[in-house]
Amino acid sequence: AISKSVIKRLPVYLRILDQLIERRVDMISSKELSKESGFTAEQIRKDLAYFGAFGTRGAGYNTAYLREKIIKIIGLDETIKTVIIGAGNLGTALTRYNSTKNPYVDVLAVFDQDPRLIGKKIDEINIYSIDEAPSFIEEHGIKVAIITVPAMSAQETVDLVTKHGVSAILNFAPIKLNVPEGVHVHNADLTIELQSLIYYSSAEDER
Amino acid sequence: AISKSVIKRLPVYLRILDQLIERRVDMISSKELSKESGFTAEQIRKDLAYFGAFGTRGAGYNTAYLREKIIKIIGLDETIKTVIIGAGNLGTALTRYNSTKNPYVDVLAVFDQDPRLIGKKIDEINIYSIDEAPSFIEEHGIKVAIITVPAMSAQETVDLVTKHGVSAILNFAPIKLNVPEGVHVHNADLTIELQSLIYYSSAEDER
Ligand SMILES: NC(=O)c1ccc[n+]([C@@H]2O[C@H](COP(=O)([O-])OP(=O)(O)OC[C@H]3O[C@@H](n4cnc5c(N)ncnc54)[C@H](O)[C@@H]3O)[C@@H](O)[C@H]2O)c1
Ligand SMILES: NC(=O)c1ccc[n+]([C@@H]2O[C@H](COP(=O)([O-])OP(=O)(O)OC[C@H]3O[C@@H](n4cnc5c(N)ncnc54)[C@H](O)[C@@H]3O)[C@@H](O)[C@H]2O)c1
Repeated sequence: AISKSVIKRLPVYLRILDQLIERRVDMISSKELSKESGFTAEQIRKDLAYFGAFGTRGAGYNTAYLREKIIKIIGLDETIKTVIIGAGNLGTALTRYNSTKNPYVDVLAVFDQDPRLIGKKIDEINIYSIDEAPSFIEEHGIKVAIITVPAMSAQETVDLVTKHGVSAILNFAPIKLNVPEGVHVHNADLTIELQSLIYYSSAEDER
Repeated sequence: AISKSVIKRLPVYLRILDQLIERRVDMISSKELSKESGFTAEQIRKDLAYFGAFGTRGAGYNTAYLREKIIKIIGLDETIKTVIIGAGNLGTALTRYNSTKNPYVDVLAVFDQDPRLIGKKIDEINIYSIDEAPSFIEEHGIKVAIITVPAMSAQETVDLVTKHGVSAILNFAPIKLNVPEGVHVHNADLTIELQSLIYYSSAEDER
């Protein structure tokens, strides 16, 4: 299998290529990609060669070709349909962002248990009752769910969505989730990000 | 220096210890810590021993003692004063969360350039004009800043805050930031999290 660090670099290449194509740039060298991304030119050439994308000596890589290749590798050749569970602060911010600024992911609906939120909208996206999540997930063949409920509701929420076909979870709740075999969970823990940053910044002075 | 993966585990231990102390649990074994965190008991013992925290055979670790030790290691013995730049969707969600649910970090103010937002509040926290950020950061000795502005304003924002004393940046804008020597930047890129999750979930079917 491919290493985790390579997989994390692919979305960065994709973002840079999207920006270049918007500016009608046809070719890009690994040196320029290095400047934009912060990875070494050698690392970039190695990553892309691994996936069978070779540049032409002196000219570099064709941006449109490379973008198509990376989209296929990540699995974004079809728009990914996703739902968000928890229409609170973070769920609202993610819904607004994904439905306006992220072309590869389509937030189809948001689910919540709070009667004050059910029936409302976040921009054009409806907030439904969590009780409707099972049938919605099955009817639309939803495979990816984003969890923005409090830690104490996260496990029951994940049990519910995986039971009805979800196989990939982006979890923001600060708790370890148990999932069935074959379900992928990525934890995006903002508190850990902030505290490890604080470690490095205070480590500088004291150590 | 300590490896990155150890540093990322410390906030998880801290969160578990906080929950245990709230439930008046005095002692915890590495086995129970393993169950709550997902790390192996052996890894936990190794991490804690590295920092000079040893459990008693058969009894485990004293939760209050261990918590104090980890707080000192991360550098949270004093509340960390921070500011958020960008009072949009994500900035609002982060402000609401940090000022209510995160005891270790204090969001003192939010800064924005949009006249419709300046002068408003997010809960109890004031939104000031970005022009006031330099003097505010210097007066309060702010070392940590969270960046939630669009990608094209991120570099100028970071230049501004680092010029006036900020040395640690949690960046949510999808762009590589250039910072002076000695400034720590952590990129919390939610799009990369989502796309690498999609890679793993689609990889399952196709490969
Ligand atoms: N906002 C942040 O910046 C931030 C930072 C770090 C971690 N988190 C984590 O992200 C999660 C969301 O945070 P938030 O700030 O948006 O919280 P929030 O309280 O604003 O929103 C949580 C939402 O989940 C809903 N909910 C609760 N139980 C539910 C259930 N069983 N089914 C469906 N909906 C349910 C609530 O009604 C509420 O609308 C939390 O776990 C939090 O710890 C958030
Ligand atoms: N919301 C999400 O879920 C999400 C997901 C992935 C990435 N991001 C990234 O996080 C950042 C914030 O996203 P958002 O959804 O909150 O955007 P947003 O447009 O809702 O908010 C951005 C805010 O920044 C302010 N701003 C712009 N330039 C500024 C400057 N020079 N100084 C001070 N304030 C300035 C704007 O007035 C606005 O209030 C963006 O870079 C975005 O790409 C957000």
